[in-house]
Amino acid sequence: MGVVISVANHKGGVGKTTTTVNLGAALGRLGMKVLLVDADPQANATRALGLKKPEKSLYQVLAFQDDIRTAIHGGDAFDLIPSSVHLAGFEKNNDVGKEFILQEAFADIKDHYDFILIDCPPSLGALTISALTASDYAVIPLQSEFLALQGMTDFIKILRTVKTRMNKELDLLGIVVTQFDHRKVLHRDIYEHALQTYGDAMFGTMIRGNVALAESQSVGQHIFEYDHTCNGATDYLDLANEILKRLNIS
Amino acid sequence: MGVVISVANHKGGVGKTTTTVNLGAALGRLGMKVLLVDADPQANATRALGLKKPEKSLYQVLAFQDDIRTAIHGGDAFDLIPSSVHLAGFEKNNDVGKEFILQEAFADIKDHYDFILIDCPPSLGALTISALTASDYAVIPLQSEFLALQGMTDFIKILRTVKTRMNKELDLLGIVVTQFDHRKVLHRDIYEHALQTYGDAMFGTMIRGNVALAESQSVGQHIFEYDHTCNGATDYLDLANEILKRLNIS
Ligand SMILES: Nc1ncnc2c1ncn2[C@@H]1O[C@H](COP(=O)(O)OP(=O)(O)OP(=O)(O)O)[C@@H](O)[C@H]1O
Ligand SMILES: Nc1ncnc2c1ncn2[C@@H]1O[C@H](COP(=O)(O)OP(=O)(O)OP(=O)(O)O)[C@@H](O)[C@H]1O
Ligand SMILES: [Mg+2]
Ligand SMILES: [Mg+2]
Repeated sequence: MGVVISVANHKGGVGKTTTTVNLGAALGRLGMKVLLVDADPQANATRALGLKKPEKSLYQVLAFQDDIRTAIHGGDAFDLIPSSVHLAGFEKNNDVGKEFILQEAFADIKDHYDFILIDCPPSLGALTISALTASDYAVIPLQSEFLALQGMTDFIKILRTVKTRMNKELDLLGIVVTQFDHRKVLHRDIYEHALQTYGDAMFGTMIRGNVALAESQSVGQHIFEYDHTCNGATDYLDLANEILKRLNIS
Repeated sequence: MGVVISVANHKGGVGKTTTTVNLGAALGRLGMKVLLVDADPQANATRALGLKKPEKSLYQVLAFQDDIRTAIHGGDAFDLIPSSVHLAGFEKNNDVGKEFILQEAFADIKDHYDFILIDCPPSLGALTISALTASDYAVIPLQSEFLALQGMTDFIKILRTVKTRMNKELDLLGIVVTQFDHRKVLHRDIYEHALQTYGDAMFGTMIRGNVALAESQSVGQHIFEYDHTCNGATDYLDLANEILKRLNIS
């Protein structure tokens, strides 16, 4: 039975897309069967993997309840359900219980994958709530800067509300610090602060700042295709291993 | 007659808040009377200036059409209309023509300021459209990375649509590269690409990566209070001067 994880944080630019794509690829390298779902209308995960305007996307699944299997694009390290710009319209969709549509759609495919990772947009709208409602866990990327830390309290409250009202299964799998630069006092201070506040919820693995992660996106590759020896590749492989350990999956 | 500028880009983490606060402070140092408006429900500009939970915010102005003057918090370099988490509810507001409410509210105060800068959230929802509808210009912060560059075409299309349908006055004042690190080949490549694509729309001023800009936010100060000699202060002062030149304001 596949584990569904939302990679989410309403603060912008904290590394949600970079984490979804490269954690997905790392889990693939460890032998897991992985599906990525791009739930951001900006389609950054779709673009980071070099896909242009895919015919079928998450939009048709949410708007018309098309069979989710028809939206899956097969790949080496992982399969992908791409996004499309039309997805922005889903926010205004008035269907009753629209936030449960994605959860229903996953029922057909959950057994075919070990992991389903959902890249969420930088907001708390219907797409993020749909992803959390369909998830077993949330992974929160945290940039080690003041504004990102400030938003965490609000975001964790939202997780609790979704768990209480929409999805009793939902738990926080962990918080992963991204774009970390140990030379910056600010980054070390914020990290200390986050450790004190969130304790065990923090992953031991930190994702260091590594320009190769940004470069790989401009050539449509995940980090293991672009440079499997760089810090970014090592860090995301460490994170994948730590997640398997937390879930007791060998 | 005050100039209203939206600092907007739906891509997350590109420096919208950092630009609104520090460009505002720079214009204040050049003798301009400035008002900042925090239109992001995450209230990052409000938090970056050390304001906790302000009683009156933009929410009351948009939701109940309260007198906008009652939401203004006075300051040294600039005044501020703070945000509040309730602002997220405005997205679901069904008032007819809700996107014009902010434009109406500004009519009372436009003459009291030389500049009104609006910090927009990382989305294309009702708050960003309201800000653009109320604005004379848009300034787009652009992180010199692939995913940020990819989103520009979509964003510029939105500007055109708002101009055609909602606000004929709206023009693009310029695109400013933020968090620039000249040592990174990726940053130089993306900058070249943006210059070729957007030509004169690009500001000559670039905002270099400067940790002082992030540090200043954690102590609730704008960059000129925190360290008026650092790169961040120099760059935002250059940007303010370049904007005055583009607008023929001496
Ligand atoms: N560890 C890292 N080292 C260097 N660059 C990184 C790292 N993680 C992310 N980036 C870069 O930072 C930028 C923001 O990351 P990303 O787009 O993944 O964040 P996001 O949270 O998905 O943003 P959004 O809120 O817009 O969805 C991207 O250009 C990405 O390449
Ligand atoms: N020139 C810069 N040098 C160093 N750090 C910067 C610079 N500009 C912004 N930052 C930092 O990068 C992070 C993202 O910037 P900011 O929050 O202003 O972006 P934003 O576009 O407003 O994000 P959001 O999409 O969440 O609203 C912040 O932690 C900020 O301190
Ligand atoms: Mg993203
Ligand atoms: Mg912001």
